[in-house]
Amino acid sequence: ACRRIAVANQKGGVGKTTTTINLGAALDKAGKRVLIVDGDPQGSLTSWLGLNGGVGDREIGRVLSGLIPFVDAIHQLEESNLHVIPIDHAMNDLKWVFEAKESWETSLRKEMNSWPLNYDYIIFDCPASYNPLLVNFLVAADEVVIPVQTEILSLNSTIPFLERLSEIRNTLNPNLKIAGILPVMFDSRTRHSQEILNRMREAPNLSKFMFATIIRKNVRLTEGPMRFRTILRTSPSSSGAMDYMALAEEIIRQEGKT
Amino acid sequence: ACRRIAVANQKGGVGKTTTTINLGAALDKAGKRVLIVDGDPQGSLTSWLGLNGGVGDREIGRVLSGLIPFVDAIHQLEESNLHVIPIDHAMNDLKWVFEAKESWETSLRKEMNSWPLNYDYIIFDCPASYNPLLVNFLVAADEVVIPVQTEILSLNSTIPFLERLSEIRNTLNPNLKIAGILPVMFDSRTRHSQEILNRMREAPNLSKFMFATIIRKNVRLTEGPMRFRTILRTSPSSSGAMDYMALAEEIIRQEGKT
Ligand SMILES: Nc1ncnc2c1ncn2[C@@H]1O[C@H](COP(=O)(O)OP(=O)(O)OP(=O)(O)O)[C@@H](O)[C@H]1O
Ligand SMILES: Nc1ncnc2c1ncn2[C@@H]1O[C@H](COP(=O)(O)OP(=O)(O)OP(=O)(O)O)[C@@H](O)[C@H]1O
Ligand SMILES: [Mg+2]
Ligand SMILES: [Mg+2]
Repeated sequence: ACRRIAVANQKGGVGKTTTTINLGAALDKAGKRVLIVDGDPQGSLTSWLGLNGGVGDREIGRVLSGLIPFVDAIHQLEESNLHVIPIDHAMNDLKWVFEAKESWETSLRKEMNSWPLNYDYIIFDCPASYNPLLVNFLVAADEVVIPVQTEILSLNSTIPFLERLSEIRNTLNPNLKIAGILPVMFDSRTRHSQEILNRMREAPNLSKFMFATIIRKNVRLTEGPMRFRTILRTSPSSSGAMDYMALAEEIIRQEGKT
Repeated sequence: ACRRIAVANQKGGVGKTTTTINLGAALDKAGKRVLIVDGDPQGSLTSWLGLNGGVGDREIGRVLSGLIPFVDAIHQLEESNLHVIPIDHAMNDLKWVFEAKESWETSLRKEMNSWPLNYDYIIFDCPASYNPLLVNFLVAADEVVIPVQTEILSLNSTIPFLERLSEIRNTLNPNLKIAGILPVMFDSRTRHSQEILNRMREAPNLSKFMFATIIRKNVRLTEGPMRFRTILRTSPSSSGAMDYMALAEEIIRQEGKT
């Protein structure tokens, strides 16, 4: 069965794109068939992989507007088996909402359900703000990975975000489960980072969902996009690469349990 | 005259909220009358200042929905002269768009123009994604401060954001000027941070707008929200406090030149 995972948090800059790309690459390295989707109009994932110039019509905005089928938006990356659906910068995230014929919230889920998708994992990189685009991916997905930077502002935004997820589960997508809460950019040199990690572990509604894996702060992770590559290709023995491979293994071990 | 400044960038996690609060406090310390507004439904600014429980009806969402006047949403902070307009977490950023009677893009600007606002500075903390809420603040403001983290993903998102600003200038708000581009979280210990700062300085469409001030990475800046205070009260002699005071002075020196 194909696991559809949204990487989402309403807090900005917490490693949603970094997690989507590097987790995708680590799952691919472990032999899984993986499709990653850029769901954020700012297009970080698309420009990271060097797809900016060449997407043409084959991108997620045109799928959401009902102009092309989901499978026609898929690009194969040259150097790995990863498949990618990019986004066109020009996509104004609201045009398709106003123009949607029936209910816009379920349009992507319905479109995806009408195709045989031979993937083990489909991972959506979600936008920060809670808006129709984000809702659309949270309805199309069955699971959510929630990156939380170990800083107080990120923690403060994550609690209300969990409430939003419950609202989605109670209304539009009863299947929506939390695959895990992922502490990211953990910096063992600062007391603040350690304090926030402790708070996460002590909060019952967080600790029960937390992955065993922690993504440590690692400057190698900021360098991947400079070379249009994932951490597995730019710095395979870095702590960033190790952490994302450990996360992939932990996620693979979840298979069959959900 | 009152300067209305939006602190905005479509990239998430680049210090928009941190800049709004600490710049606001530094301008207040320099004797200016300052109002800061939480324009992001995730409510980082509101929870940072400990206003979560007590906003009641007096918040920006009800102003945008046309339920209360702008001046009725203003709260005075206990310990400083800063005035604040918080946001209600429950504000769904789209409800007011669908319900707006005339054109939603200009509703906040029109509402603000109908009141005498005795401030030297009104600063809007903007949401990350480019959506109606962000457009509304970019139309209500006359100037934009653009924080850019000295990392490649932030730089990559800032270029298309500048194009969006030009679109706003050409359509909804001909007055909109760039007050400055602010390098933030600069970490002199990493080559990557230095490389990105160099790229910013070498790009003509960026360097001409860059502030002389750079906000250095400083863990003290992450700790302010733990105590519901600005950096000027929690660590007045830290590099974070010095940098935001330098920024305030640079912005004050711009007065009269615009
Ligand atoms: N573990 C890490 N160590 C060091 N830097 C990291 C790590 N993870 C992400 N980063 C860097 O932090 C910044 C934010 O990450 P990223 O852009 O992936 O977050 P995001 O949640 O996708 O942001 P947005 O809200 O804009 O979509 C980027 O510059 C990225 O390179
Ligand atoms: N100069 C700095 N040095 C160290 N940490 C910083 C600095 N500026 C901001 N931070 C921290 O970086 C994180 C992101 O900052 P902040 O939340 O202000 O960004 P934002 O752009 O408002 O994010 P969002 O897109 O979610 O609104 C926060 O945890 C904040 O404490
Ligand atoms: Mg992203
Ligand atoms: Mg913010």
